[in-house]
Amino acid sequence: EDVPVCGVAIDLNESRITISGVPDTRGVAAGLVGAIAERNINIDTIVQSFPHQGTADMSLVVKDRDLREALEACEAAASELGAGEVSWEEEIARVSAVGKGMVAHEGIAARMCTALGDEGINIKMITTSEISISVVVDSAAGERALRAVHKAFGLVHLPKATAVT
Amino acid sequence: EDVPVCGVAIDLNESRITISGVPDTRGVAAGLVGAIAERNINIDTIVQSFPHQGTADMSLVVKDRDLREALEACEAAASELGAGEVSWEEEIARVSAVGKGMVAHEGIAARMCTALGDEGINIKMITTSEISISVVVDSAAGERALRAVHKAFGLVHLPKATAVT
Ligand SMILES: C[C@@H](O)[C@H](N)C(=O)O
Ligand SMILES: C[C@@H](O)[C@H](N)C(=O)O
Repeated sequence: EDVPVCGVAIDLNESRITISGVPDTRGVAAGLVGAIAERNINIDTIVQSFPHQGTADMSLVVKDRDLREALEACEAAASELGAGEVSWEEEIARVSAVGKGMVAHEGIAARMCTALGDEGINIKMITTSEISISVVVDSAAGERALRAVHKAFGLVHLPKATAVT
Repeated sequence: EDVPVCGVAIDLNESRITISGVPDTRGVAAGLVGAIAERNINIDTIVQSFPHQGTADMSLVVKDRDLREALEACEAAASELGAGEVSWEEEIARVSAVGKGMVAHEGIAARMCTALGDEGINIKMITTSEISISVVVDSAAGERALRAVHKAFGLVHLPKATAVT
């Protein structure tokens, strides 16, 4: 069976910030994202799911070294824009499966989530794109998660070679 | 100023499904995603943000033609796994900015969100990857959103050439 996943990587040097209760009004997302951008902080991932009863949650993944400054920007912007609380977490690991032909996407996402669930690992965040699926887990589970996903896709686990930074 | 966005596309043939109150317990995401995968339904995008007070929301973007079957799968799985309500929406447009060098990511996301906000367009979902930023808006705002994002990145708006399906 041809599995179009050609690599799995882990990033242990990231943190997440979640802004809850982001008002579902135009221009608010722009205000939040803009506040970070103007400090030249690199945002690895932005996730905002569909609003529910007038608000949405927005999560950002940034490098650990940028967490403090990103938090300052988020807290100021959240307060100004009427968003809710800002929470964060440093001890996360982001595991990404990358593939050229992720057309059979749903099978790959299911396989990745199942591999983690079977290993007893709790999934904290999921995002997909045409060429990758990223899952966030606790950093303590990172190495085990990487191995489980490698195994699920029949790839060789080479910790030094595949770890990202 | 070198802007690494080389194209903007719109997809008007997609629908979203949101499962609220997904229990934050290992194996649950696998159950939901697996239920769709085993029906061979292509999932365009999976988004699950960080859990809050024991549950998370998961949203899926699928092709309009697959909505009914995807919903059946989601409702059955949600009920079995103790998740909350399943909501959906057909009238969405997904606008994606794609670029080779999205290293200056945060500036691009900010520019895209700002362009939409300034145009009076409400953002319903945001996801980013290394090479793209996707935003979901109401389908009625789709064409205007596409134009606004083209303009924001100094690209020529060619409706026929750039519309995706
Ligand atoms: C929630 C947030 O995305 C809002 N809808 C906006 O457009 O800015
Ligand atoms: C919420 C959902 O992702 C759950 N944490 C799981 O691992 O399946």
